[in-house]
Amino acid sequence: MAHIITIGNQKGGCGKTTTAVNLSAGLAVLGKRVLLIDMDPQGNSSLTFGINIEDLHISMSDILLDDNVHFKYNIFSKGNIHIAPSNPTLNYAEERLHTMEGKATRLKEKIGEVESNYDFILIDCPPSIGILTTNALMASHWTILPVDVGFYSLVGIKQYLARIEDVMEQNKNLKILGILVTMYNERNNISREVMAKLKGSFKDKVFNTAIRRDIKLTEAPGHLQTAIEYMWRGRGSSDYLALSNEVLKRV
Amino acid sequence: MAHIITIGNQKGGCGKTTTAVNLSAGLAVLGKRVLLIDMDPQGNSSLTFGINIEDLHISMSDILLDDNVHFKYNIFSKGNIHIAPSNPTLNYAEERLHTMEGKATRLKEKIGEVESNYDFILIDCPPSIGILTTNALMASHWTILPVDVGFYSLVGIKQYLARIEDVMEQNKNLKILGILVTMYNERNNISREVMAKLKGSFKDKVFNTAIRRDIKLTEAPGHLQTAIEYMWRGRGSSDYLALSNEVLKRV
Ligand SMILES: Nc1ncnc2c1ncn2[C@@H]1O[C@H](COP(=O)(O)OP(=O)(O)OP(=O)(O)O)[C@@H](O)[C@H]1O
Ligand SMILES: Nc1ncnc2c1ncn2[C@@H]1O[C@H](COP(=O)(O)OP(=O)(O)OP(=O)(O)O)[C@@H](O)[C@H]1O
Ligand SMILES: [Mg+2]
Ligand SMILES: [Mg+2]
Repeated sequence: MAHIITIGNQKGGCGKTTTAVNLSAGLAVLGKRVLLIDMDPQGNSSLTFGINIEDLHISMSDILLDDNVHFKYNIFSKGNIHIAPSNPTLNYAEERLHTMEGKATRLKEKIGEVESNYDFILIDCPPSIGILTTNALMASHWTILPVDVGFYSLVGIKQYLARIEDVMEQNKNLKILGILVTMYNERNNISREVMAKLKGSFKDKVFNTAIRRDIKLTEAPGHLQTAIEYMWRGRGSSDYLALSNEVLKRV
Repeated sequence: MAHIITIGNQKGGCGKTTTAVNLSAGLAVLGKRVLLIDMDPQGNSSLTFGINIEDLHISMSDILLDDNVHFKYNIFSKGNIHIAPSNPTLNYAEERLHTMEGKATRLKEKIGEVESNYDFILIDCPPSIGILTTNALMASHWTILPVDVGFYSLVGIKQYLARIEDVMEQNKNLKILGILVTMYNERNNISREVMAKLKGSFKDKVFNTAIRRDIKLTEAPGHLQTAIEYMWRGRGSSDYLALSNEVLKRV
């Protein structure tokens, strides 16, 4: 059975998509079969793999809302990474989900159709703790929390962890895989301060791998590439490969 | 009457809160009476002004949901800046708003109670185009779109502009005050590329002022200060003062 991992944090811009995309690429390089599910209406993960999100006939919103639309109809592949894309129609799905029975477990019900085909399923989430992220957490065994090195991110962790605890009451499988420090720059005091605070509060729940700030990570999506494709020898790609190895040890 | 400005973009981490906080401070330095409304459940703007968001008896969620709770009961002041704070209870308000009559104009109805006391009302929004941002846009005359220099932000503008156009059909006062480039670093190709693309597509709608990357802007909130208080002579504070002047010319 696949390890299902939600990559979430309601703080915006902390590196959720960059982590979902590059951890998928890293695990694939290590020989794992990976499905990346895009649960963000922005569709950033889908875009990075070159999917034209504006012309999709089916996307994650159909999978969540329509019992007759099966998961296998919404899977694209790039190399040995499979992607289940989203687009802004997911904003309407979010509103409609609020009125549905079993609104929090729509993804969990559908993911069973494809789970056995993969070693890992990663789920990229929007910057919120609403029904889309709840669906991802209800379907998952693990969650990774990317945290960029800023004051707002530190305070935001408490809010995300509170939502995880709510979900853990219903999904007994859910555990925290780790807190991932992103955009780390050892020359800045604030980076070292945030890292020290996180290690102090969360101890070994903080990944040993920190993702360093690397302009190649910002440039790669514009070329519709993962960092590993764009700049194999760069900081970003080696950090995400190190993270992939650490994830394999922790699951 | 006050100029009411929504600071929004569903792309996370593009500098909405940093702009809301420091533009408020800049306009106040220029002698304007400013109210900052925090419409983000994270409560980052509120936190920056030292408000203990966990112990609030009243917050923006009460203003939106309860006809009997008046705006004036939810206003704190720091110097000559007033703040209407939020906290994570706004997540529940968002869910409940979906079931209410006139869900999109709750803020517009209440803002009338205090509008005449201010020259500017700025509204910090969450990273989404849901009901909270719609409430802010329905109550506003203007919107500012912070855009950080990355690929995902460029593609996200289209989605936010689509939502603005929807709202403009009902709120005839709403206009785009400007697109604000944030985290600009002239040494990076991607910064120059994003700036060129924005000026190409949006011409004079792009503010002449770009907010340069400045670590002091990341450090200031941790000291519960605006950049103007924390580092008067820094890049960040002078860029936000320049923006404040440009806003005064544009309204
Ligand atoms: N380690 C890094 N070094 C440099 N830039 C990075 C790094 N990680 C992410 N970025 C850039 O920072 C921006 C924000 O990252 P990203 O979009 O992955 O965050 P997110 O949490 O998915 O955002 P959202 O909340 O909008 O979903 C992007 O432009 C991305 O390219
Ligand atoms: N010009 C800048 N230079 C350096 N750091 C910046 C700059 N602007 C913002 N930051 C930092 O980048 C991070 C993201 O900014 P901010 O939180 O203001 O964005 P946001 O759009 O409000 O995020 P969210 O989508 O979560 O509401 C913060 O840590 C902030 O301190
Ligand atoms: Mg993202
Ligand atoms: Mg913010």
